[in-house]
Amino acid sequence: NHPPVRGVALDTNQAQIAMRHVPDYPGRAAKIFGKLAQENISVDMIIQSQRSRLMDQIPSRDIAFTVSRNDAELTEKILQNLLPEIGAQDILLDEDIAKVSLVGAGMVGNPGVAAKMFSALAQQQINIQMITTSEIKISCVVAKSQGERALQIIHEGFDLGNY
Amino acid sequence: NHPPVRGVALDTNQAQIAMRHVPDYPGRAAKIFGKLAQENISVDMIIQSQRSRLMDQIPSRDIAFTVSRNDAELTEKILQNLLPEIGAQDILLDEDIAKVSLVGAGMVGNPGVAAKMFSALAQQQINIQMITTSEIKISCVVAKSQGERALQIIHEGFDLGNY
Ligand SMILES: C[C@@H](O)[C@H](N)C(=O)O
Ligand SMILES: C[C@@H](O)[C@H](N)C(=O)O
Repeated sequence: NHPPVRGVALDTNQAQIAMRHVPDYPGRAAKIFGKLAQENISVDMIIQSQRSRLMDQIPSRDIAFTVSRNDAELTEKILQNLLPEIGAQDILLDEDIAKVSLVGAGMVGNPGVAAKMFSALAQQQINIQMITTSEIKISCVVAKSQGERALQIIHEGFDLGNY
Repeated sequence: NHPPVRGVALDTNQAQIAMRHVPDYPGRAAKIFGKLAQENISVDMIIQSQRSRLMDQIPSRDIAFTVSRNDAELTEKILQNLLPEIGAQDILLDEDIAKVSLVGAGMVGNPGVAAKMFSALAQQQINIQMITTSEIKISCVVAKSQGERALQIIHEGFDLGNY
């Protein structure tokens, strides 16, 4: 069995926002999240990954993050206003999401825990959209309609209780 | 002050690997991390973000993750062998990184904690490469040579002890 894994949680109260092609220079992330903090918007997952290039040779990155559904519209508005100053390409809002998380301890040192979670989802043809990990939580964003099924099959796959 | 924030940690023993343009269909993530687990490779951060499109209309995503430096070469080899089966574009290895993390509790519900960390780095012209967050940890990947300075300025910015 998997001693480090203790439970699985489903959160269907989040919306995902991405600011695409943020010029990859110091200060942009600070400006974006500083503005959101000013408006008292709590951010859950922040995901910034690989660099990509714009047509005019400016290195850039996409910054994606989640907020509660109630804050989605305001967040999108704030980011739209910030777009010219940041120099990013556009804002994408996706409310059709659910976040399913494996909860435990010391999961990082355990090869195979993440793979097992991803396999359980794959076997049900559930596409994994976003992934973040920490020692205590592995979170996958899936389509909202697949949230409940994702919860159930991870539950079964790891023989777990709910969180 | 910031009661949810307790310390800052620097990890200079990681390397970053990305598999770019992984076709965005169920089972790819499971295959990649299943293979790494089989080889007993421990993965720390896994970051999968926004969808992008290939020239031939196949939706894809970049999957980036970190492993210990000792595992970097083997990981790259494994992924290179997996490339045709996955159908991804290429593998990028970046060993010139340091991971600096703000450690605390309940940080998610605290707008401004992440923004403050990003600002501290921005003020020193330290570019933030990758970002992941959880309730207990906000991690930024920066260039390896900037790791120590990043640790120090976050330390000062939050008036903290080390982890
Ligand atoms: C893209 C954005 O994160 C930028 N690298 C910054 O440091 O603010
Ligand atoms: C890209 C990859 O994560 C894919 N979406 C999967 O579910 O495996």
